[in-house]
Amino acid sequence: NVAHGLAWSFYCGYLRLVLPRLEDSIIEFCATHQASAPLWARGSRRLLILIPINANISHKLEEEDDNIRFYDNLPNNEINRAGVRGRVYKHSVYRVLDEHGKAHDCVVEYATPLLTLYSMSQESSAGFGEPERRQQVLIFYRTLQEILDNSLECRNRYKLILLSDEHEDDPHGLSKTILRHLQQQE
Amino acid sequence: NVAHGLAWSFYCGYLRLVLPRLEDSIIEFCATHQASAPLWARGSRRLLILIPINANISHKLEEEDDNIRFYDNLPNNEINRAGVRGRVYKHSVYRVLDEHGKAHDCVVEYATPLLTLYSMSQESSAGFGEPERRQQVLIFYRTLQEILDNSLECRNRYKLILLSDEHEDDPHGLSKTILRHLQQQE
Ligand SMILES: Nc1nc(=O)c2ncn([C@@H]3O[C@@H]4COP(=O)(O)O[C@H]5[C@@H](O)[C@H](n6cnc7c(N)ncnc76)O[C@@H]5COP(=O)(O)O[C@@H]3[C@@H]4O)c2[nH]1
Repeated sequence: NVAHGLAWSFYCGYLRLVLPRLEDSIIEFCATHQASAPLWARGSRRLLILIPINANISHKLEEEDDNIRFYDNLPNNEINRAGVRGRVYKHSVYRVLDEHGKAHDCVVEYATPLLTLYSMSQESSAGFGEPERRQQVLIFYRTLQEILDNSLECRNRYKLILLSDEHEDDPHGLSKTILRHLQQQE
Repeated sequence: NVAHGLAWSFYCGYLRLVLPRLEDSIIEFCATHQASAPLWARGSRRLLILIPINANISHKLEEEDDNIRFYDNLPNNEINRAGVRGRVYKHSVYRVLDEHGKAHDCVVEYATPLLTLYSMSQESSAGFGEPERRQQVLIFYRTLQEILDNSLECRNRYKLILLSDEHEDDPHGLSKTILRHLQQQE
């Protein structure tokens, strides 16, 4: 079952490597980006992981919502992996405006394995189509939640945000969702 | 079935993105590394992908065989992916000595998804153990072979090398295997 394996892969090959270092990366970032430092919400020093139910992933968040702007990248993490010397792991910081125009900075990205689910649903030889894809996204989400709940090294360093497609017509739907989750923490 | 999804993930999220650019990266590398340029075998301008049957992956090839040395990395490729701005994709060039001490340069790495298969086989909650892992590696290899056979954009830009564990006691087993595959091409 594809989604189960992709959730494990996302944990073993990415979240388990990067989440323990995230706090230090953000601290280093705020030291070199003093304008940003006050804009980090209490409890927003986590990786926000967007999981759209329709696996419809954008490569640039600002294309989804003009209240979101790319700000800068966190410092690179270099890790030797499977023969690749100094493989680079990085995250992007986005500036999100609320309805009063106040800016909030945070680290957010889509769950990359959903791109694989999407591509597979378009390739007939891969073995599943669009109807199964939604189900696979939910399995991915639940499996990932369970793995992360049991991971001591990742505790409190992430937030999984399942995006339903009910707000797809709201041009500021994504920023509102992100802000709601930022304010929920602690 | 986990290996099936990991093979698709490896293709959709990596090989399909990097293999079409590989030739140009190697040309650029040889222009800036003139000592290396004559050491590339005819037809070795491919990514050699190592698939050990026991999923036992090393992060540094030189630790497996002292006839192999890390030489340098190819130039970075930066691609915007799923909200990460300028995500870096790179490959490492290794210098491999044959039994006459002659050097051959090539781009080689392990198939990273095997690290996930290995980790999952160690975590009881993941649902499979060491006996199934070998079978999963074979499914990964065959699925990947089939996907790549049907991929026009990746044609002739890679070589899958399945490593059996029969030569594990030969300290130069890996370099000999790599050289045998390099000489096979064209
Ligand atoms: N957002 C994000 N940033 C990253 O740097 C990153 N690195 C991995 N992942 C995701 O974690 C999981 C585990 O990664 P793994 O390396 O085992 O498999 C990877 C790996 O085998 C290969 N691959 C991808 N990027 C690279 C890379 N830069 N170098 C080598 N191999 C790579 O192709 C597989 C699928 O990649 P993605 O489909 O991008 O998603 C991966 C995957 O779901 C990332 N996700």
